Amino acid sequence: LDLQSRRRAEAAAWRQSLTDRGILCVNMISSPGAGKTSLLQAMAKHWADRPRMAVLVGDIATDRDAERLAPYVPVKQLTTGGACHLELPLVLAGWEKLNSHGIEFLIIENVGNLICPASHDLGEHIRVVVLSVTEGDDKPGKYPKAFRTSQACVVNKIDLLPYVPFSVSAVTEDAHRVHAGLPVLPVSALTGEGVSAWCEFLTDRRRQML
Amino acid sequence: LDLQSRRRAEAAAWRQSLTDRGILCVNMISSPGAGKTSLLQAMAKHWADRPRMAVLVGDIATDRDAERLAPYVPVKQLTTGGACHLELPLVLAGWEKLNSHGIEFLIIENVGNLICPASHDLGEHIRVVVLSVTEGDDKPGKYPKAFRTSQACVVNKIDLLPYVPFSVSAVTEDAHRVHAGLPVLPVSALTGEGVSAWCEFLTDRRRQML
Ligand SMILES: Nc1nc2c(ncn2[C@@H]2O[C@H](COP(=O)(O)OP(=O)(O)OP(=O)(O)O)[C@@H](O)[C@H]2O)c(=O)[nH]1
Ligand SMILES: Nc1nc2c(ncn2[C@@H]2O[C@H](COP(=O)(O)OP(=O)(O)OP(=O)(O)O)[C@@H](O)[C@H]2O)c(=O)[nH]1
Ligand SMILES: [Mg+2]
Ligand SMILES: [Mg+2]
Ligand SMILES: [Zn+2]
Ligand SMILES: [Zn+2]
Repeated sequence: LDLQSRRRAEAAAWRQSLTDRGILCVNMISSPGAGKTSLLQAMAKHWADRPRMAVLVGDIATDRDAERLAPYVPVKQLTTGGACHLELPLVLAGWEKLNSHGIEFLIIENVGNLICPASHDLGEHIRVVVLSVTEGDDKPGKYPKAFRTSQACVVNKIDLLPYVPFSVSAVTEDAHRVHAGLPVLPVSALTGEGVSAWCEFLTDRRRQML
Repeated sequence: LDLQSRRRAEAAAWRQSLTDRGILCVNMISSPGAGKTSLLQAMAKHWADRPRMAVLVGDIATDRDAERLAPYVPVKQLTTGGACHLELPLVLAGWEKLNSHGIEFLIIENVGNLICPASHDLGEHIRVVVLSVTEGDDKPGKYPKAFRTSQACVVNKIDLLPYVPFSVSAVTEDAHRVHAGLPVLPVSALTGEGVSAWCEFLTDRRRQML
């Protein structure tokens, strides 16, 4: 088997092992600064007591994101040193060091990049693309693979809607041209608006997986 | 010579030919939606009569950016079809089709990506990284190559400063940890604030090149 087929088989096996353990795996992709880490902080606060959530966060440099998350959830930093997207071997290495006892959700925060992460299966059950209202509502068509291969789109920073030329209906229409019926959930990681509905969505997806 | 050395030699030759023609070449890199295209629109309006500016804009899909710029400047869309950064051959192919008569500035808008474009010489005299205040002031250390290999940093969307947790001095400090003395220019492509100083900076750089 060539490398690509072997990787795909490994990812499928890893996904199944998580299913068997009752853990929903989410691969979160977005541009740099769309708010992935902030959203994870908001989710952790919303789920303060339970369900239990753990995070693997990827970056090309520093462990700033892991430091921001450590007060709230079990987290391990994955540092690529240059590669512009996470790949399965690095994720599995991080998973071994992570305190995953009793968790229901494993969230992988991918490297800030709206292109390359869309081409790499990390064993997730759900891929979510996070787009912030400050990036513009014409982005889905311009970065189609990220939207085509995701099962949900979170539109973040809706608190800034009064100050930016962005239409939630326009971006939803553009996303649906690329991926018909893709669920679009508006949130603000800053104010907390929409976070409860987003957590409900994931809880529901986990229930379906079990 | 291996491919990398040949590419570097080609880029150097192309840069020299632009110098001989009095054209300053700028390679603009940033995350998706940081405001490259909007800033180019603002620059074109500022330089309405002259100097003359032409643009090559790269994307993985669509020609939306070229359409937005066409009313203002000679422009050609470069579509990679998937590659997450521009490379010299595609730039040279676009250059041949571009109406470059009498221009003083060739601006290359790179693909929206804060990582991979930092590793590819497009023959530019000046590489500029555009970071928007909405992305966060901890990004320079997290995406160091983009800042280390640039000769200027434009901080865009300063009109949003009242509504986001962003400090211009903090991001300047973080950028200088990676690249001491990197010029940081705050602008708003939306309101026009700082655009004149940014254009002055480029005019000055061109004068130095001649
Ligand atoms: N106004 C506003 N700002 C937000 C919101 N969410 C995040 N931010 C800000 O956006 C910036 C980037 O947030 P991060 O959480 O670092 O984004 P990220 O996607 O994790 O960035 P990378 O990991 O580098 O790709 C920070 O300054 C946040 O405070 C929001 O809902 N509203
Ligand atoms: N508030 C505010 N919004 C801005 C500013 N500059 C750009 N925008 C908005 O930011 C969004 C993205 O702008 P673009 O010009 O498309 O960004 P870009 O870097 O060219 O995006 P890509 O080419 O896809 O990488 C759009 O909705 C713009 O209207 C600014 O100075 N202030
Ligand atoms: Mg982050
Ligand atoms: Mg653009
Ligand atoms: Zn890549
Ligand atoms: Zn790349």
